[in-house]
This record gives sequence, structure tokens and C-alpha cells, in this order.
Amino acid sequence: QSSFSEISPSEFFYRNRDLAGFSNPAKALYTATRELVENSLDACESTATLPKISVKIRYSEEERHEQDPRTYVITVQDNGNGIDPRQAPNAFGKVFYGSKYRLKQARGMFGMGGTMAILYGQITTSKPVTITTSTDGREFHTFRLLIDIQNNKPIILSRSTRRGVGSSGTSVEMLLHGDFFRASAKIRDYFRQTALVTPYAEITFIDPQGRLWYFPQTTKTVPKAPIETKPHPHGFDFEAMRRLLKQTDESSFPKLLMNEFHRVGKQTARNFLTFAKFDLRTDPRKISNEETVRLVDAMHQFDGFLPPDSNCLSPLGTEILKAGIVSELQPEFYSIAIRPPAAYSGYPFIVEVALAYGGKVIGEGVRLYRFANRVPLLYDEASDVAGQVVSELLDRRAYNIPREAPLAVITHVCSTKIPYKSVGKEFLAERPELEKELKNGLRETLRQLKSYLSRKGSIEAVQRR
Amino acid sequence: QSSFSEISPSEFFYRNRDLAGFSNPAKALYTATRELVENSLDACESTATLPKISVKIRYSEEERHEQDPRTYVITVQDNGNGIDPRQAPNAFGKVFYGSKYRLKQARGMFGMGGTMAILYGQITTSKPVTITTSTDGREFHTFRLLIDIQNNKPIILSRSTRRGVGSSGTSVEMLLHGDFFRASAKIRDYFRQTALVTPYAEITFIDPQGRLWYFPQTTKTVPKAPIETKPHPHGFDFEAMRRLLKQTDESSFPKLLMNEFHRVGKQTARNFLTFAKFDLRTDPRKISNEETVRLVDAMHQFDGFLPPDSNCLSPLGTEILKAGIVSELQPEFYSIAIRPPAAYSGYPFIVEVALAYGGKVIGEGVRLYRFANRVPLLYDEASDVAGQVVSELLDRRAYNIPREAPLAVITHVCSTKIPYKSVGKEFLAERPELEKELKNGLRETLRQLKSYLSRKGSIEAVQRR
Ligand SMILES: Nc1ncnc2c1ncn2[C@@H]1O[C@H](COP(=O)(O)OP(=O)(O)OP(=O)(O)O)[C@@H](O)[C@H]1O
Ligand SMILES: Nc1ncnc2c1ncn2[C@@H]1O[C@H](COP(=O)(O)OP(=O)(O)OP(=O)(O)O)[C@@H](O)[C@H]1O
Ligand SMILES: [Mg+2]
Ligand SMILES: [Mg+2]
Repeated sequence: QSSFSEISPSEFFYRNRDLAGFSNPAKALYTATRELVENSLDACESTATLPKISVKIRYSEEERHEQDPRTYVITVQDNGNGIDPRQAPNAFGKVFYGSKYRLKQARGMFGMGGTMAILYGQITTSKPVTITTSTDGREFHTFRLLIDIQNNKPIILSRSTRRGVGSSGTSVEMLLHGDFFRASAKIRDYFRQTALVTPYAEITFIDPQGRLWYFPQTTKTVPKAPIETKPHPHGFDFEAMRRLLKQTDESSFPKLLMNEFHRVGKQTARNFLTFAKFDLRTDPRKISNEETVRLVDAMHQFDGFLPPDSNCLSPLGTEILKAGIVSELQPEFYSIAIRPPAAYSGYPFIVEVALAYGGKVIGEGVRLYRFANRVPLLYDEASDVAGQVVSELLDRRAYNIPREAPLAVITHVCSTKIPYKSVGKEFLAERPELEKELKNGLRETLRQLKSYLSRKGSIEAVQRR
Repeated sequence: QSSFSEISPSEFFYRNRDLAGFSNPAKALYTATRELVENSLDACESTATLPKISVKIRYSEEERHEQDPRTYVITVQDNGNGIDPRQAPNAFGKVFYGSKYRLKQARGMFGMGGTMAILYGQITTSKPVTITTSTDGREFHTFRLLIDIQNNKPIILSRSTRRGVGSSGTSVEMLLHGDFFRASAKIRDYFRQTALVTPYAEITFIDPQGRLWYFPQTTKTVPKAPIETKPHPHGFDFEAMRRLLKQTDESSFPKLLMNEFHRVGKQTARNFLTFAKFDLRTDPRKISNEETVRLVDAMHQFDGFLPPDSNCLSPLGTEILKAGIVSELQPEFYSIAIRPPAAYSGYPFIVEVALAYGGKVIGEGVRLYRFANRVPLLYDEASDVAGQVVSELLDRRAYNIPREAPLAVITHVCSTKIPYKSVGKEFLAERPELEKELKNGLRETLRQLKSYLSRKGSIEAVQRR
């Protein structure tokens, strides 16, 4: 007979760490770095603070091996909002624990990235992580933690508090088995591309050879902060409705819809209830299971709901895209398309596409730079919907672009929920609505390039005569 | 200040069901079907029973919509080993619960596939799943279950037992929001390809229009069953060693190594301990943390361990491959390469590659059929290491194969742990050892095709004269 067991979330990802991006020492060093940096950027932006982030990757002193793969110490420090000391052990020592389980644009969303970095470090070096954090710049709390992997909880080896004068922020220091030789190009690309879309952040990176990579703040304007939003009726399922009706004390059906859903006004609520064949005076807390089924079905079919608006989102915008393209790519021509807001399964999103052509910096051929919620995606281009759109549209020569033309394509998607296809957050799923906006954005920018090239062609023809 | 929360594993995959393959009604219908069928095949093979599996997808009677997407009832029945009634509620109602958390080749590995199908059905229809199972053919237990998603546990709505005369087995019946119109081609392909590599199984599929698709048993020989194996030292990390030393009562270090690891004999154990600078009389339960670190490091560096053997694996073999290729593809030529056993991170695996060329059935161009542990993989070819190997090697024209040549490539990987890149089990990660074996297998079969084509070319040249 089969013998059954249950495993905890940390045990699951310990056994299947490929799923989270920790497949080998080089990739693991990259993933640990990005997960910690993205936590820091989220923490700074949550209080509209200009981010100051310093990252150091150095050899471990007690290293037995002298060549890669080997033990590294990675330290990431930020001036973000810090973590409540009562929450810090769970935030870092428990998988599926975090503050980003809300309907709001952020880099983090799964509640496990930082924890997985620490877990990987622990199983490859046996060493604990050291976290220092302050929410007020006066009390600084330091924890040394291990993860009890079988039980998905932190083990606090030591904790201390000291008073000081400084700013809020967090520093995470951990050891791990990495391969900087193989990972360094990708890690440097990650920092450069992050700096491109986050020009208001100051990022310092010191590599194992002691070299300093400095990405200064090039603007003091922080983009508007994303806002938490309510769910849209089109994305609501029975489980969500069951929970809503169970915990609400609202006895007015229209009021419930207006309070709980995104952009549902009084008239819309009434029209919808009539469409769904509910008496307007029905108490929503008292409807039966069958009626709940009818309610949710009607929600998906009713076309009178306003589409999700994107005020809750914070796209890059033309300023940042222009600045990044000009400084990094120095092209002879560029075009930018900011698509109108759209939605998939009720989640609002905005697609931004930019094209940069020619100049001395961009290499021959087509190079794609993908971003999601301001995070650079450097792996699995062929699996990403953006990669598929680019190879499909650019193969068609419909735009008369020469094969070896130096061309850079930049795509950015921002949303309250990025449709990542894996917990490693490396590529996006082929959601039809997303695919459509990427295609339209790319066509828009390609048309502008095409007319530039034909103007240029005719000008050169004239000059030759 | 940030507000934190913890979510359960079922809550996590409820919110992120794209990760598990439930991104839209068509894909969800496909994924639910395959997860249930793979559970049934695993259950039959675990007792070397010739599988008899019947699948029925029909419209739900109380359906309000009359076109896709709409509610379907899916029923999967098998003659497998059944499930202990004390385990059945958790097996189906809890994520990260199952009997496949061992080092043994099987289709299932995550402990969540069947549960996710039921979860998706529940949130899209509000209906419970009905499970009937018997381990002895005499007592039949029926459960109606819902999943308490927030707490990751089953809710038993009803349970009953009846006595009867029959065989062991399990039937799962559930409702879900699906799209058979869009999914039917993929679902039929799934059954056809499953039948190809499982000719000892009888599979019956009745579709919503009432059409019967019958895949008869074409052989009574069940392939040898996979065996559970011990871990190999090269894949062992500190967490695994820490746990091993903590729970063992073995006081002899060499004995511990011989008992707990794969293919470690007395001499190897002694040679290794000497290499790792341990006294042979050391009590392994008493070593310090530092010594454990030294032990694990040495394990990874010691080259005196025998490589993993593949006796625990159950590849398809030439018989099954030949039979499937001839019956399904009727090619003018085929070649088969069974690679020698290899390993990645200490996990043994065997790669089998087959090539089928020409004939009336195979269409123009190259078509790739991928399998892992006898499961057909029908999505995300571009993301799969096999897809990448095929497009890389076949682009090179090194084998003089005409562009529109009708060519089918079949790849099968069997292992104690398939390196899936996502919990949806759709594509394999680019592990270098796996990539190498796939390339060598493909080159082997391509060389045989090339010599066939040149012999054929010279024969035709002779005939023309
Ligand atoms: N540098 C930091 N400053 C402030 N809070 C932090 C920092 N790093 C982590 N946290 C807190 O710890 C929580 C857990 O982090 P973790 O990276 O494990 O998950 P996440 O960021 O929520 O989601 P994801 O898995 O997508 O990264 C975060 O939600 C955040 O509240
Ligand atoms: N038809 C069946 N017959 C016998 N046992 C079954 C059947 N279906 C499920 N089970 C049992 O229920 C457990 C959980 O199934 P589930 O599909 O959720 O996970 P899994 O098959 O172990 O892994 P995976 O997530 O990779 O599918 C299985 O491990 C198996 O023991
Ligand atoms: Mg994070
Ligand atoms: Mg399963």
C-alpha cells in the first residue's frame, strides 16, 4: 500500500528549487541577488523614498575552494521602510509569508523570493542569515536566522537591539554556493537595466574583485506610487464571492457591489442586479449557493461594467524611457508607444514599447529588453510572450528593416498582477490581451521607424545627386 | 506600516493557478484531464496491473450557457490500486500531500496535480468532487469533497461505504468551467500519444458529442516497474546530511554511508572517509557542524563514487518505440537511439531518441514529440530543452535533410526526478547533462537517417540509368 506524507511549502521548494530559479550555482547567485534587490526597491518605493541600495558580493574568508563554484557572501542594504521586528523572522524564514498579497503593483508578489535565497544559502553553506532592520532610524534590530525547512518556520539563533541615529532601512547578509565567473555578465546586465528604468535610484555594486559599479541617481522625481485597488467583477470567481458574502455585514446588495468592486457606481450596481434577476432589496448575506452561482455567472456576462482603470498603476512613462534609451543606447532614431490601459481577467495593465535604431552602441541584429513592474527579465526570452511577439512580427520584413539592422526593442508591462509563468519570475504567460497590446505597441513603433528610414532613404538619395 | 499575512499552499495556487496550468478554460480542461489520467496510470503501474482507464467529458445537464466556455463533467475511472479511505480526503483535498515524495520514477511528483484540478473545478462551478475508491475490490468508499482553500484541507460533505464484488480502483468525477471546442485537438493528441508509449494500457475516451475514442491494449507485457532508489552522494546537500545524521542510530560511519547511499560499498566508503580526512572509527552522530560541512564538500569532490546506475529506471525500450512509430507514423525509415544511463545532480536518467522519416502519414517539416516518464508534453516546446536541442541541431543542415522533409522526432526522458521548470509539468529545464544526452541521441539517429538517404539516393540514381 502507498505511504502518504504531507510536506511544508519550504520543503516543497527545497526539493524543487529549480522552480524558483536556483538550478545551479551561477543562476542561484543571480536569483538571490535579484530577489534581495527587488525587495529593497519595493521597500523604498512603498514610502516614496529615493532608493539608495548597496550590494556587495565578496569571497568568503574561510573558503576552501579557490575557483568557481565557491562560497560567496552577499550583502544588500537599503534605506527602505524597514521591517517590524515582530515580523522580520517570518518575513525571511517562512515561505508564503509577506506583505504583498494585495491587489497593488509591486515587484514582489509570491511571498517567497527572499526566503528562497536564504534557504538556498543555508542548504549549500549551513550558515545563518544576518538581518538588520529599522523602521524609525532609532532602534536597530539584528537577527541571525536559520530556516526550519521541514516545518516552514524561522529559527532565531540570536537577536539584539541597539539604539542609534540613522534612517530606516534593512540589510541582509548571507552566504551561498555561487559561481560569479559564470553569473557576472548577467548580474551586471541586471544592474544596468534596473538603473535604466529606475533612474531615481542610486545603486552601488561591489563585485568579488573589489570593483565598484556605480549607478547614480539621474533624477530626483519619484514616479507616482502605485495604489491598492479593488477587484474587478470580471475576474471574480465563486470562491472569492463565497468568502465575500460570508464575511460581509452589508445588508444592501447594491452597496456591497459599490464598496467591494472596482468602479461600480449606484446605477451600474442596480442595472447589474436587474440583469442577474435579483430583487434590489435582496440581502446578499442570505442568498443560496445556487443564487451565488447565478450571481457570479452574471458578473462575467454583464457588459455594463466599466473596464478597469489604470490609475492604480505606475508605468515608466516617456520621460524615463527616453532618458534610458538616450543614455544607454545612443541611437540614431527611437520611437515610443504607450498603449492605452487594458485588462486580463479583470487585472488592469499598461504595455509600453520602445524601439531604438542605429547609432554606434547598438549591435547588429535585434536585441530585446523585457521588463515587468520595473524588473528586468534576463532569462527565457523564447518562452516569454514578449519574445514570441517580437520574433513573430520582426520576421515578416513588412517594415523593410534590413536583417542586420542594429535594433533594440524594449517592452515594459505594469499590472496589479504580472502573469508570470513560473515562481522564478523570468517570463510572462501568453495571455491573449497582453499579446495583443504588445503586438500593437510594436507595430506602432515599427511604423514610425519605417517612415524614418524611408525619409532618410529619400534624403540620402537626394544628397547623392 | 506594511501588513503581513501567511497564505496556505492551496491559497497560493488558487491565486496563481497559471503556474499549475489552469490559465484559461481550454487549458484548464486539458490540464485537469491529464492530471487525473496520469494519477490513474501511476496507480495501475504501481501494482504492475494492465491499466484500464476510461475518461468521459460531457456537458453538464444544468448548463446555462450553450457554447464554449461552459460547464463540463469529467469522469476518470481506473483499475489501479485504489486509495486507503483514511487517506483519500487528504490525497485529493490538500496541496502538497501524496505518496510520490520518494526517489522513484513516476508521472506524479509534486503532490498537487489532482488537487489542483479539483480546486479549479470548485472555484469555477462551486460543485464538490465525487471520489469512489476500493483497495480490495470488496469495500467501495465514496466521498463528496470540497476543499477548504484558505486552510488547505478537505471538507467531507458525505461519505459512504458499500460492499461489492469487483476490482480495486478509483473513479473521480468533477465539474469545471472548460472549453472543449478549443481544447479537443490537444486532448485527443494527449490520448493518442499516451497510447503510443503505453501500449499495454487500454484507454477509452468519450467526448461531449458522445463519440468514443478507443485505444486498445496492443501488448500484454507490462514494462518492468521502476524501483525506489537511494540518494547519490553527488546530489546530497547540507540540509539532507544534517537530517540524516540527526535521525540515524548508526554508530559506524562506513556502515552509514553504505546503507544510506546509492552504490556505496565498504571499500568506497572507507576510501571516501579517508579522502575527507575522517578517522574511520568516528561516530557520525557526534560530528560537529564544521565537520558536516567538510563531509558534504568532500562528497561533491570525491571522484571515487560509482555513477548512479539506472536499474531503478524503466525506459520505453526499442520494442515500444518501434511499435508506436510503425503504427502511428508508418514511416519509410526510422532510427532509434537509447543513450547510456547518465545523471544530473546525482539523479539517474536515460534519454531515448527516435527519428521517423517519410511515408504518407508524417506531414512536411519537422514535428517534435516530447515525453518525460511516459507522459506526453504538448505545450511550450520552445521553452523545453528538447525543443531547443532539436531546433539547434536541425537548423544546421549538416545532415543534408531537405527543408520540407517529412520528419518526426521523438524524445523520451525517464528519471527518478524529472527537471520540470514549472509545476504545470509542461517543459524541462536546460540541465547541461540532459542537453548533452539529447544532442548525442539526436546526432546518432540523424547519422543513421543520413546514410539511409544517401544509400537511397544512389539506388535511385542507379535505377534512373
Ligand atoms: N529589504 C526589505 N525591506 C522591507 N521589507 C522587506 C525587505 N525584504 C523583504 N521584506 C518584507 O518581507 C516580505 C517577504 O519577502 P519575500 O521576498 O520572501 O516575498 P515578497 O517580496 O513578498 O514576494 P516575492 O516572492 O514575489 O519576492 C516582503 O513582502 C516584505 O514585506
Ligand atoms: N487514481 C488514483 N488511484 C490511486 N491513488 C491516487 C489516484 N489519484 C491520486 N492518488 C493518490 O493521491 C495522491 C495525490 O495526487 P496528486 O495528483 O494531487 O499528486 P501526485 O500525483 O502525488 O503529484 P503531482 O502533483 O505531480 O500529480 C497521489 O500521490 C496518489 O497517492
Ligand atoms: Mg521578494
Ligand atoms: Mg498527480
